[in-house]
Amino acid sequence: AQKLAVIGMGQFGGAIARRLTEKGSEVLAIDNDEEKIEAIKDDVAYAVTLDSTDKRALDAQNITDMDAVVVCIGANFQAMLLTTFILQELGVKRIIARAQGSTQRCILEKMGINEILQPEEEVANNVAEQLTNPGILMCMTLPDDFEIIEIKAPKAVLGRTLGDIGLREKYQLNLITLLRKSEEGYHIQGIPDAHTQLVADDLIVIFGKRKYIDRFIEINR
Amino acid sequence: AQKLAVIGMGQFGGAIARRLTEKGSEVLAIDNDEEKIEAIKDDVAYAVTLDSTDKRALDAQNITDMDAVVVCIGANFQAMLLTTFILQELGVKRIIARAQGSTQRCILEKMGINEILQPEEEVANNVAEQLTNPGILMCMTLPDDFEIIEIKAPKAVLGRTLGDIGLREKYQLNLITLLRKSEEGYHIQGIPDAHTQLVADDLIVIFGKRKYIDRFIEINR
Ligand SMILES: Nc1ncnc2c1ncn2[C@@H]1O[C@H](COP(=O)(O)OP(=O)(O)OP(=O)(O)O)[C@@H](O)[C@H]1O
Ligand SMILES: Nc1ncnc2c1ncn2[C@@H]1O[C@H](COP(=O)(O)OP(=O)(O)OP(=O)(O)O)[C@@H](O)[C@H]1O
Repeated sequence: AQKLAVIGMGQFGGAIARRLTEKGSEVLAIDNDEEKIEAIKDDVAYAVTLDSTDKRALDAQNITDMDAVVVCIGANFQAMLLTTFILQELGVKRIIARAQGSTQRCILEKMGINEILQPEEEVANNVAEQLTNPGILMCMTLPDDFEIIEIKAPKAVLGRTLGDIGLREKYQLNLITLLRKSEEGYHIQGIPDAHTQLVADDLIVIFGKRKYIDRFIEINR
Repeated sequence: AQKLAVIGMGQFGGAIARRLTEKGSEVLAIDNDEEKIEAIKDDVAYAVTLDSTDKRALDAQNITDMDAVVVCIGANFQAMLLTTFILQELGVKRIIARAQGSTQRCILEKMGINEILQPEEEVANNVAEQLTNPGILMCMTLPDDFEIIEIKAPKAVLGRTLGDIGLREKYQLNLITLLRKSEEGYHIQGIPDAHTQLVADDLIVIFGKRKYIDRFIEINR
């Protein structure tokens, strides 16, 4: 089981510490607010009240024994940076740090930290994408501008067969699977073939270049 | 173009307001902190300083003209709830609200809000998953326990051909694509066939039931 330390028991750090513990990791939770430590101590292996900008206090916890340390201090930018710097000085083998905004991210990168978490920005991007493109339910980006995307079957393909739509021949897209709505929710539709006819509410999962996916959506809007 | 209002210009709300504006939506940014409004006003269509718990102030902005209102107040739970309640009373057609923790989420659901954002929890789950299962790079969950997953090719399949590994015959998995490392990064590997031999650092994107994917990873660890 991995030994992980999480510094900063706010919403983000607290959730990470709890999820990791549920999944079987040995977690040391650190915060300088005693109330936060009181609230988390039953949900993790160890919880200790200390100021993570205090190098000796961190060292006394044998922080370098950790497989990784996750720094989740949010609002106090200076404390996050100083903590990260101290962890590097102590020789912690793997440091994952939270940044709020591109300036903080750049500074961390300059320090050689390449595992950076930006929960607010990451989810904000997804929310903005979903509000702008409501037909796109899920998206996995891949190299070379390829994507796997789950979308509502666009209007102009409803009532047509897969053979007639010609995803591969006309759009250079691969159909991974079809999800069809039934009374208790969506189900994977067995083995779609050329005769499978798309109906309203169908969701299709397709693989291909982003520009061909966009073209498919645009043409069949 | 959609008309959207975002209330609460913290890290999360500010990022949503900016991303939406970049994507062409008409955004009204609201915050009761004048400095926050000063900082955002050049990045959105409209920015106004007002207290969102003041029903008449919101009404004066014609908030019901909005296609959607996103409530991004974080730390002040009472203000987030009261704002959400007021938006419902005014008859805003679509409300998306932020929750911090399951208690807040439950209260919003009881109010009939079903579009709830939990950026810290959502990313915390992904981080905990990645730290626990480092071979899994990306994952898209689908109905009926199906998944699309991007993983490092497990040790025991390196040096073997796809035909020999038998993803479909032995594991009931479909290979969507293969990503191979080159000097400038990963690339989609054209058309993998039975003779394609997997090498160290290869990433495979596969589709199948979660338990068969887990079995494939376990057997070939
Ligand atoms: N020097 C420090 N040493 C230890 N803990 C710290 C230190 N500075 C801040 N913290 C803790 O980090 C936690 C998270 O930081 P803070 O609440 O400032 O950010 P936040 O952006 O509100 O976090 P979140 O979004 O995760 O709720 C708090 O519980 C705080 O007590
Ligand atoms: N009643 C209110 N009316 C308008 N704006 C408000 C109100 N209450 C809080 N806000 C604003 O909401 C924004 C975000 O809230 P806050 O900073 O408390 O939460 P946060 O958890 O730190 O946010 P984030 O994680 O997004 O940075 C702040 O800019 C704050 O000024």
